[in-house]
Amino acid sequence: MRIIAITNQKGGCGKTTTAVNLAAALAEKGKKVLIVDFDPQGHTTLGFGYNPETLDKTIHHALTNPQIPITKVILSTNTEGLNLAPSNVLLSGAEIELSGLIGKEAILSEKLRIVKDQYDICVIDCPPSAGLLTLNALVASTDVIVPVQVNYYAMEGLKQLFETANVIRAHFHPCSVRILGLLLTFVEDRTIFCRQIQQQMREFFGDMVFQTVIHRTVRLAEAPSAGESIMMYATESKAAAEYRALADEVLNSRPST
Amino acid sequence: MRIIAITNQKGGCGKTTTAVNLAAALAEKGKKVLIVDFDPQGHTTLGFGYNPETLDKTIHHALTNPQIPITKVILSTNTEGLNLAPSNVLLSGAEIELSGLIGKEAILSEKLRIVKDQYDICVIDCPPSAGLLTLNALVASTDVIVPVQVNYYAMEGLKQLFETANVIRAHFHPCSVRILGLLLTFVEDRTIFCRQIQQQMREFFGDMVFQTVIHRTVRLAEAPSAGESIMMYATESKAAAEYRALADEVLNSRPST
Ligand SMILES: Nc1ncnc2c1ncn2[C@@H]1O[C@H](COP(=O)(O)OP(=O)(O)OP(=O)(O)O)[C@@H](O)[C@H]1O
Ligand SMILES: Nc1ncnc2c1ncn2[C@@H]1O[C@H](COP(=O)(O)OP(=O)(O)OP(=O)(O)O)[C@@H](O)[C@H]1O
Ligand SMILES: [Mg+2]
Ligand SMILES: [Mg+2]
Repeated sequence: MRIIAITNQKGGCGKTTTAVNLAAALAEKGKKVLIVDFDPQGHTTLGFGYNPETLDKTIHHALTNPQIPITKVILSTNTEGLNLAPSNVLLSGAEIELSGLIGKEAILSEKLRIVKDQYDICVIDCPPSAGLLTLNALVASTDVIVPVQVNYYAMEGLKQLFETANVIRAHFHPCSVRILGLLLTFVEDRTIFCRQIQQQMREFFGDMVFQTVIHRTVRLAEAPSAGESIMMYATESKAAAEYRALADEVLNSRPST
Repeated sequence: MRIIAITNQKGGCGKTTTAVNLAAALAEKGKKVLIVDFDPQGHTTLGFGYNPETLDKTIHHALTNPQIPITKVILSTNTEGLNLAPSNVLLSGAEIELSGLIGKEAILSEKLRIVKDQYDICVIDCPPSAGLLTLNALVASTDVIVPVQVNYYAMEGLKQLFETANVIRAHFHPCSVRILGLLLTFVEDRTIFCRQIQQQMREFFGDMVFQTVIHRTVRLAEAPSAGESIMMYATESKAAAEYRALADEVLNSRPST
């Protein structure tokens, strides 16, 4: 099972939108996909029409209770071939609750083993922070996608993220997390400013930047309010096409070392 | 001295853009303004053309060393009547360094007393988190402005922020922090979705929502890369007019209880 963490400590750069829509596009292509909402904000959970506050079994329970396998918290979604391990605000307690444990960075990794033959791909939506949750996601992952909003601060935080990934690779054998790719989000072609930043990113990071970029569109902002992925909400939209193209790139690429 | 905290734990909702441009607009109107960069990311500092990494005296030094008054770290800016207490990544150590102290929530409040007759208004740019830094800003403030990005999650976190403000008001007499107002940011008139969210916000929060809204425009994204406020970067722009209108509203309004 390929495990792809969608991470960037910057708030609002497109992590959830990418997790939800990449997972849905992969399922549409026939893959068996598990999406893990690993953010106490529960936005991925909301994005599939669930109300996080009314759920009595979430990823938090699986993480903090060795008796509860992850299979007990997994829900189906309105997308065929795509299941969801949901989250809610309880998950914000996890960092403290787990902080005393030996192997606290590898708990998600452990919990995911039980389903490694049930799914082709697992997508993990990370919170906007660089704490224990994100660390668990990175330790569990084979690949990392970093959504990067195209603005003046696009480069920020990336160096630190690469360093963390290197530390994990050196430390958590046989973890093989690689940065799969940087995904440029909120792209607007019409402004020179935006084109310049894209160009700088590609010059600096080369092949690490996905060919696919995600353009700004109100469709992507609306879809969560309908509890649907963009594939369902607006299947003919440019946004849906872009996430399908990203899914192709993900399936065809090997992570850059 | 009126002390206005610009806060919202959501990342990228327009805190820094609002802090920088509201402060510049107030200075343009003849007020003596101090802007405090209270975010280890140093974006307000960058926004006035300084490089946070090269500064050897920042707000962090004033906060953690009782011997260093805030006056020792204050810099002038390219805007007349506007001074800056800068920050850099060292500030991220503050939460831990101060956590053991009695009165740890009131340190900024204390440090600002020495300049209360030097400035008419102090604007504090807060980080995207609800920790000790934001708490210090709230305890120090007479007013709070909450930039709210107009999307599906606009309401999120506001309840918690109001509760925090209430706790502070009850606890830290004679602190008189009030929520001054919610500022709708990244507004796009052309989409129904966006108009609906604005309408919901106004129905729910009434007068607490500023009449002024800030529209999405590449000019506001570009200005930081020039190290200038929008007043300087594009003084005739709609964005500059909107921040001047906000400054008028701030000067004329009393905070809602
Ligand atoms: N390409 C896009 N065009 C327009 N709106 C978008 C786009 N991508 C995401 N959005 C909207 O922007 C907001 C932030 O996106 P998203 O929630 O995916 O970011 P995030 O990185 O997961 O945020 P957080 O750090 O809070 O978890 C959401 O309301 C989302 O619907
Ligand atoms: N109205 C706007 N139109 C276009 N771009 C904007 C607008 N307001 C802010 N921006 C840009 O959006 C990005 C995020 O804005 P800003 O830095 O002000 O948010 P923030 O809340 O301070 O973020 P953080 O949580 O990281 O501190 C910046 O690149 C900024 O230049
Ligand atoms: Mg998210
Ligand atoms: Mg900021």
